[in-house]
Amino acid sequence: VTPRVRDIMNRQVISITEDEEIRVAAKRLLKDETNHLPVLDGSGALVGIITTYDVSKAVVTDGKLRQVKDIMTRNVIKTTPDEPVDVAAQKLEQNNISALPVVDATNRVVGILSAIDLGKLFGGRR
Amino acid sequence: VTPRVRDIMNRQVISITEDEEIRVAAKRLLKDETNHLPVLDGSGALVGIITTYDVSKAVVTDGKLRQVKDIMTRNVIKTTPDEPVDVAAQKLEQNNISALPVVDATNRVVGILSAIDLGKLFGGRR
Ligand SMILES: C[S@@+](CC[C@H](N)C(=O)[O-])C[C@H]1O[C@@H](n2cnc3c(N)ncnc32)[C@H](O)[C@@H]1O
Ligand SMILES: C[S@@+](CC[C@H](N)C(=O)[O-])C[C@H]1O[C@@H](n2cnc3c(N)ncnc32)[C@H](O)[C@@H]1O
Repeated sequence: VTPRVRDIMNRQVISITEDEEIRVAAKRLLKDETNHLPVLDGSGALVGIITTYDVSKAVVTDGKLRQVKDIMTRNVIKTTPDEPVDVAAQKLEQNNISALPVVDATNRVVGILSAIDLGKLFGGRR
Repeated sequence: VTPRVRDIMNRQVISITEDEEIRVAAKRLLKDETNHLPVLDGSGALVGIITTYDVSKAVVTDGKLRQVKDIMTRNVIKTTPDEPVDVAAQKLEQNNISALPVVDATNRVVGILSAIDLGKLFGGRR
């Protein structure tokens, strides 16, 4: 049976809003030991994604960039709980990205699938 | 047949030395569209790894951190070309990291295996 995204995704989602400072995003990424934060609007809909890669832009541009909306990606590549894992894995590889927000039928973020989670498919071979 | 790291690893390795400025590391990460840079010493041996996650620390600490050695991780989790992919994938997942430098028998970096590369295992299912 093909595993689905729901079998390996991370259901705890830490997010941020687009008007927050980049510094706040950096602190949240570091505290949660992750590289990705979905960006939600006031009503909880997904409007973008920000990663440590984007935060690195703030280091190169010397403080000209101030808020999440200045560096986030708006056109988000997503997945759903039912999507077969191999399809989701190919989305990551073909776009050179390392996480997909998992959304339900109403575009609410219900989890996040990181490329790291693909390691769960290989069981306890130890 | 179990695929090996050599079957999916990236053989082009962009690296950095530990005395470079963090700004230089950030520029190199962005230009190469990657989150990881192995840190090599003057003779080409692996002495650490720096990622966009580490660079984000520079955003939170306001310029007190200046060089790669101030933020890099020295105890690097590695892999080899012969390692079975499932063993490498579990190293990523169990340590919550998204890349493993690939080293040969003399500890020379010959490639890098990113969690994103695991997507190559799932073929052209489209
Ligand atoms: C193209 S990747 C390259 C760096 C690295 N390979 C990585 O995985 O982050 C970096 C860019 O991808 C964007 N990104 C990350 N996840 C994304 C997703 N699910 N959908 C759209 N863009 C995404 C980030 O906002 C960032 O600007
Ligand atoms: C623990 S991860 C957490 C963030 C995120 N999950 C990720 O994959 O980067 C971040 C830390 O892991 C370290 N790191 C990344 N790859 C590593 C590796 N192959 N060996 C040792 N440390 C590594 C980085 O230097 C960084 O300080």
